[in-house]
Amino acid sequence: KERFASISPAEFFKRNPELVGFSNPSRALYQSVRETVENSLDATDIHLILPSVKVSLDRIDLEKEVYRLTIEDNGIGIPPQVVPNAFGKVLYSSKYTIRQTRGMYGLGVKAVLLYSQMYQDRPFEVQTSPRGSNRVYYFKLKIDISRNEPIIFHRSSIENPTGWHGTIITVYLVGDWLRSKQKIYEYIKRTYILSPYAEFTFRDPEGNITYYPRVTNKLPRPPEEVKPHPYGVDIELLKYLIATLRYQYDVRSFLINEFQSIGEITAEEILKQAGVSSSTPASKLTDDQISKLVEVMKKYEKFRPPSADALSTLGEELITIGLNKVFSPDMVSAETRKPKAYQGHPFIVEAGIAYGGAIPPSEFPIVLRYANKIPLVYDEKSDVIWKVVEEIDWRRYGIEENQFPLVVLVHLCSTKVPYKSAGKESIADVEEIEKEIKFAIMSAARQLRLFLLERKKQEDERKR
Amino acid sequence: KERFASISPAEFFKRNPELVGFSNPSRALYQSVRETVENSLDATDIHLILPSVKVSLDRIDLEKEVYRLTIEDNGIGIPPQVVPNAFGKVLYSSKYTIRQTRGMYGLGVKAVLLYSQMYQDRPFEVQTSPRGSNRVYYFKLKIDISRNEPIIFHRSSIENPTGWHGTIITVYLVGDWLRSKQKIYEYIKRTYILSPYAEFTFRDPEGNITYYPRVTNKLPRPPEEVKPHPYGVDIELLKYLIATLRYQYDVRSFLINEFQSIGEITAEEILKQAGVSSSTPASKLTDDQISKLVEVMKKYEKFRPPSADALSTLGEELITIGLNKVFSPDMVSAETRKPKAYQGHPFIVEAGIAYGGAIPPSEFPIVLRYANKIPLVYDEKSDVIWKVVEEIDWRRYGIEENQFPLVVLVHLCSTKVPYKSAGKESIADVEEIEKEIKFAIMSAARQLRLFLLERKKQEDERKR
Ligand SMILES: Nc1ncnc2c1ncn2[C@@H]1O[C@H](COP(=O)(O)OP(=O)(O)OP(=O)(O)O)[C@@H](O)[C@H]1O
Ligand SMILES: Nc1ncnc2c1ncn2[C@@H]1O[C@H](COP(=O)(O)OP(=O)(O)OP(=O)(O)O)[C@@H](O)[C@H]1O
Ligand SMILES: [Mg+2]
Ligand SMILES: [Mg+2]
Repeated sequence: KERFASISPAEFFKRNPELVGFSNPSRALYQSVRETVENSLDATDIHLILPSVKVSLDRIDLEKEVYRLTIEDNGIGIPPQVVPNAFGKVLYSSKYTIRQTRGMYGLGVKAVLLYSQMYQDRPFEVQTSPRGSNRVYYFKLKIDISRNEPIIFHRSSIENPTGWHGTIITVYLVGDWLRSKQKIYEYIKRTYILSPYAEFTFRDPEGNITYYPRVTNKLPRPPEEVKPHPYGVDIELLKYLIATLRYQYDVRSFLINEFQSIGEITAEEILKQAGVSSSTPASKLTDDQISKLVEVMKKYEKFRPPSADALSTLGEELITIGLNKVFSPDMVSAETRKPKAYQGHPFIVEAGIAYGGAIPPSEFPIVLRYANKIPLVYDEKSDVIWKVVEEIDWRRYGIEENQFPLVVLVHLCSTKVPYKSAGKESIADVEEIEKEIKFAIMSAARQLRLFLLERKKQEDERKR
Repeated sequence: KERFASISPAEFFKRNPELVGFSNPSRALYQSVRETVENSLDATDIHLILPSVKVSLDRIDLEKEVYRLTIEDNGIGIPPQVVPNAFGKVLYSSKYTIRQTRGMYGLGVKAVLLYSQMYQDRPFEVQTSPRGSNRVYYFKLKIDISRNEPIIFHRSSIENPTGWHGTIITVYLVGDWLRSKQKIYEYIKRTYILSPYAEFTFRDPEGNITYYPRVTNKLPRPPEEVKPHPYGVDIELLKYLIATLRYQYDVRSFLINEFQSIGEITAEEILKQAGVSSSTPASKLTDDQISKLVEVMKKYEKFRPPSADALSTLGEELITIGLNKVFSPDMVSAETRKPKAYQGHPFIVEAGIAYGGAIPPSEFPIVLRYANKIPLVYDEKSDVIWKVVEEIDWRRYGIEENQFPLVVLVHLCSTKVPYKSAGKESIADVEEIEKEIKFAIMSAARQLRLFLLERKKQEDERKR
């Protein structure tokens, strides 16, 4: 006899931690560091604050491998009335918007708490003061897994005499430092290289303290929230936009106001092709009319391309500086492509190539993958970036040897990165994105070809 | 200013279809076929019904690529009062139990509906009659995404004069048949090869009808639901078991009754090591006592290994017959390992090797991956099975050439398969499982080595 039951999203991710990157104790430690650091960076640079992020990982139990992870940032803090849900309710987030952020699921830090609660019983602690607040708030909480609600063990606040703003979180985890050490250092270092405006401090369980100093005070332009692009809209999105309308728009005003890249003429053309009258109230559209509209919008070829306002690239200069710093190569080239879109989401691909110098030769290039400024460290071979690099014939660019000193960096930034899993480690193969990755790498590789031709020419001359 | 919001699980998976295998229209078609076929097989062979599964995929729109997918089975059907939730509520399932089933998340068919609703507006249709029922029930429904609840468009029932039992579902999807054709045929064929007791019929959009006849009436022993194994228990699981207790057990009876492999002596030893009195009522245990118990249970080495009752292997005979049928090789070997456990979940790894004959030589073996009798077709390179096959030095088994005709089949069965994503295409690298895969392949490969040595010896003799 089959027994039917429904479970909460907290129960679902608790039962299946490998779906959120917690597949074993060493990955769990890594994932806990990266999810909290990404939250701290989203709370700073996007809000024009020069990030100062302090990470401490201390072993607090000599028998059991229990660690205390503390992350402190100088970010915008969290309003006290939403703190319990922000940390205690799975699928709760301030990043469900159309804007490039590192976070996107409303899961990250909750997955850390779910894992923390599995093997030890100290609650999660958070201290926060929203920017401009005159109080510092302090909470101890856990997740009530079957209900997907926070359980508050302690709540207090004190005056904030120094005007400090930011967030300090403390979580206790059973982990495996020795096996995750190298990946955690790689993550911090690769984050730092491309965030020269940020300072990081990392104290590891062996007591080593590494300080990564700020190199510049120049922040990148923060991404802005934008409206959905009509290219790749779907029926349920349209229904959702209609259901949450604040005004009694007719369908023509609805299209113009609720989407980017639709002006009066475009709206009229779309409605004509869909056979829908412009004066129809948006809330009165039938399912069939909505379906027709979506069909027309998906095929319409004359939309302005999506706005890059929602995106924040690294830029060719930063990629070049970063590759030079890490690899001391003989040549570097970088390319930032124009904005494109997939399923209504704007995206930009950037690529960088470094060759020679101190790069160790190997059979396959060193591939550095980034998405929304996050370094991707695991699951390399299932990433679409890897697939593209593998399919490139490097001999066409002048590389003759079986072993060659080459680094390929690829950065995908988007209002929605299509990760293969909620653990955010590799990018799914979406056709529009795969194409752009290929063009970006080929474009940077053409510079490599010119460099190798020039170098060969100089060697031939020297021989005569 | 950050705007906070919570979303339903339906909204979460609708926004992120790539997390459930719907990353593009061709994969969406594949995923829709495989999720529904797996539901039909779970509704038959586990319940000692010889499966008859009919799949029809028809193109119903010549302009838009809209397909109608219909799956009919002779399974146990679905009770009418749970039909709306079974298809209309994300995270609703009858497989949240400790027993080997193909389904496990409570997501599969709902993901099909979510995708169906994105690009076309016909509702989902289901016709079902539970085994023994004298009525046939008919529903038309959709998912209300923001609420994660079913919307019922139509509900009716008629008498069931023939005593038919089973389920027929019909769903409309925008897809890409030409790009998914080969994968869908591969999925059906690889499912059929290892389910000789099942018959399949498949009508594709080009009108081709393929009939896969039943070869035997002998069904495998169905897996039974078991209690959790104490090895790898965690704090939240213990709390959940205590919270859902039907009797006022003391902690000793709780351990004996709620877990497999714990008898009176074992329970006493565990309680002694944890410093918890045997007569403590289970519901009165403190967080600290629960934490201590979990710590002791994870380290305790004298538990009986987990029961294989919850599992259902293919068996060496079936693997051998299947490989012979498909590849007509010169030799076949198969190995079914003993049950092990990870995180409290029993699992068994089986491997099969086929060499020579009609197998085309290539640089890397053909790898056929299975989990809980499901063929895994995508994401090969990120699978732990691939990782193990790649790390094996095949020359140690007598393979000298650069190109060789070799097939490696690996089947993982478990009460919980640790997939890397909810799209169920590749297995995460859990250490205990990786070890068992390695031992199973090496053991089957030793037979290959003996065969190649024997063959070489015969060739040498013929030369003299
Ligand atoms: N250090 C922090 N400073 C400010 N706000 C924070 C911080 N950490 C978490 N938050 C808030 O809590 C919310 C939930 O964080 P969580 O990591 O669970 O989800 P997310 O970052 O929105 O998405 P993702 O699951 O992709 O990480 C965030 O959206 C953010 O508003
Ligand atoms: N053809 C069918 N016959 C009988 N029951 C079915 C059938 N299809 C679905 N069900 C029921 O509906 C439930 C939900 O199906 P769904 O595919 O969403 O989840 P699942 O199979 O339990 O897990 P998964 O997400 O891993 O597939 C199943 O657990 C099963 O009880
Ligand atoms: Mg986050
Ligand atoms: Mg299913």
